[in-house]
Amino acid sequence: VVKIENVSKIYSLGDVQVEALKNVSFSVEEGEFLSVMGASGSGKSTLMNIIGCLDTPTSGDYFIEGRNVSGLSGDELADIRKHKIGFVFQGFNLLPRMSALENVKLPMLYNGVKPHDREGKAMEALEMVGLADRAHHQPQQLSGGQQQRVAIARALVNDASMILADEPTGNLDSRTSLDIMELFAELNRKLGRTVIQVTHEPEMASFSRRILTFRDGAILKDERESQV
Amino acid sequence: VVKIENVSKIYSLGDVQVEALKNVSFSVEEGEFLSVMGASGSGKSTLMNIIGCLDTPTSGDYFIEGRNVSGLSGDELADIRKHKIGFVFQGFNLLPRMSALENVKLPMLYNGVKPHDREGKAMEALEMVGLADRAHHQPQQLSGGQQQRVAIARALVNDASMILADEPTGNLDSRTSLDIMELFAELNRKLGRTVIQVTHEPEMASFSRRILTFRDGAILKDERESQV
Ligand SMILES: Nc1ncnc2c1ncn2[C@@H]1O[C@H](COP(=O)(O)OP(=O)(O)OP(=O)(O)O)[C@@H](O)[C@H]1O
Ligand SMILES: Nc1ncnc2c1ncn2[C@@H]1O[C@H](COP(=O)(O)OP(=O)(O)OP(=O)(O)O)[C@@H](O)[C@H]1O
Ligand SMILES: [Mg+2]
Ligand SMILES: [Mg+2]
Repeated sequence: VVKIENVSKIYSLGDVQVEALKNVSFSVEEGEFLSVMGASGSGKSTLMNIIGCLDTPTSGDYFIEGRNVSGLSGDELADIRKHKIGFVFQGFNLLPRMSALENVKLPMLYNGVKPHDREGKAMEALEMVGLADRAHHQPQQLSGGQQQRVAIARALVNDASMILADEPTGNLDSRTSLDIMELFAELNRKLGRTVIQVTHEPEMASFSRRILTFRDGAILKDERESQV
Repeated sequence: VVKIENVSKIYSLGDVQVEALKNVSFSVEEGEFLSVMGASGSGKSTLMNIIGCLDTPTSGDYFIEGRNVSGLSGDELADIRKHKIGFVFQGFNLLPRMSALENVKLPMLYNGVKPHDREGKAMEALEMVGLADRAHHQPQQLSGGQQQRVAIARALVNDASMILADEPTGNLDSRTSLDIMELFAELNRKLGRTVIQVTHEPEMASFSRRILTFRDGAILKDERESQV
């Protein structure tokens, strides 16, 4: 469902070139649960932004469901982001002047979900992350881990077939982190959703069945859980 | 050096009261290395903001170096924040249009450090967190973990006697997290700086000699490493 082929990403700052990704190639089947690990600055978020159609490679090709993303128009890309992908940002990216509930409802505004149904779906997503009682708080009235969970709920609310989560448990205690991992595992196992997460914690990575480890913008290893 | 006495913090949202801290009391000696743990939403950041003189309790008293903070003027509080405390925010709080180096220099502008010396001290702090080669990047040109480390460097640059760090390794891989913990341990051991950190990770808490665990706004346990 996701195919990355010889993808490189170079940032130019003045006359300095930062090679964030170097000739990366791999593919992900539908229904996989994959973790991406690697040192700070090794290119994980850059990769996630490309997979999530939020950024384009400097060179190389990216295919989503068989279609080459570089051949798609701005509208077609926006369409994929709206319907096929639920994205949890490393920095959360919540809108500050809206409540948690309104933030979670946002993706549905562009998706033709009826106003009457949005409230129910958004509350259900908040319940899944344990925040039903914080629905009317704004981000600045929430703890760091609560904001992170609102960002997770927002990524789930469109029933997207692919969940991309950039460090979804960085601000959560062990108990809450495990709850979130079990939630992802359930969405993957029962609903067949493809889950790709960036994580720094081996315990969280153990919920997935495959781990890609990055180093300095390139894949260091690709380990799959052996079939038992 | 820090004494929290019967401190409570209540947020009012409409007619709902959120008791973020409930009658909390404890004290911290100069030169201690303390970790604060607890579930997401249990009051840790609220506590840190009070200790860091960024917020005031709804009731109860807070003494810093023997002086009751509620008796101090706005100027005196700003003075304490500038000179006595280095604060690492859970959300980093970097200024977006300035480079990492300029962000790290900021606390020194208000401290009378000569312009000539600021550059050197800021670069030294960036080196301590492994980011000398990212000095001229702006926050949006840095990875999540790099932004977190710039926030840490900024907290160290004033040689403050107390370091308050709210989840300093949430976005860092294991290797880099250990580097940061060793840095804190060294500043504590060699320079006698008081370090209070909020962390979700037991491995990081093990670098400290005392762990306060919070639950629902109150102290659940206060464990000190036994003298060996
Ligand atoms: N401005 C506010 N208005 C209302 N409630 C608030 C406000 N700020 C925080 N809260 C609530 O106070 C409680 C404690 O928040 P705090 O940020 O201290 O938690 P925390 O322990 O730091 O959590 P985390 O580990 O998720 O960062 C939370 O339940 C939060 O919803
Ligand atoms: N806009 C940009 N301009 C220049 N360099 C950038 C830009 N964005 C990212 N970088 C650099 O690209 C590299 C990879 O960044 P990326 O955010 O993908 O890392 P990461 O693996 O997600 O790190 P972390 O674990 O710290 O979140 C970093 O060294 C960073 O400094
Ligand atoms: Mg990242
Ligand atoms: Mg917090």
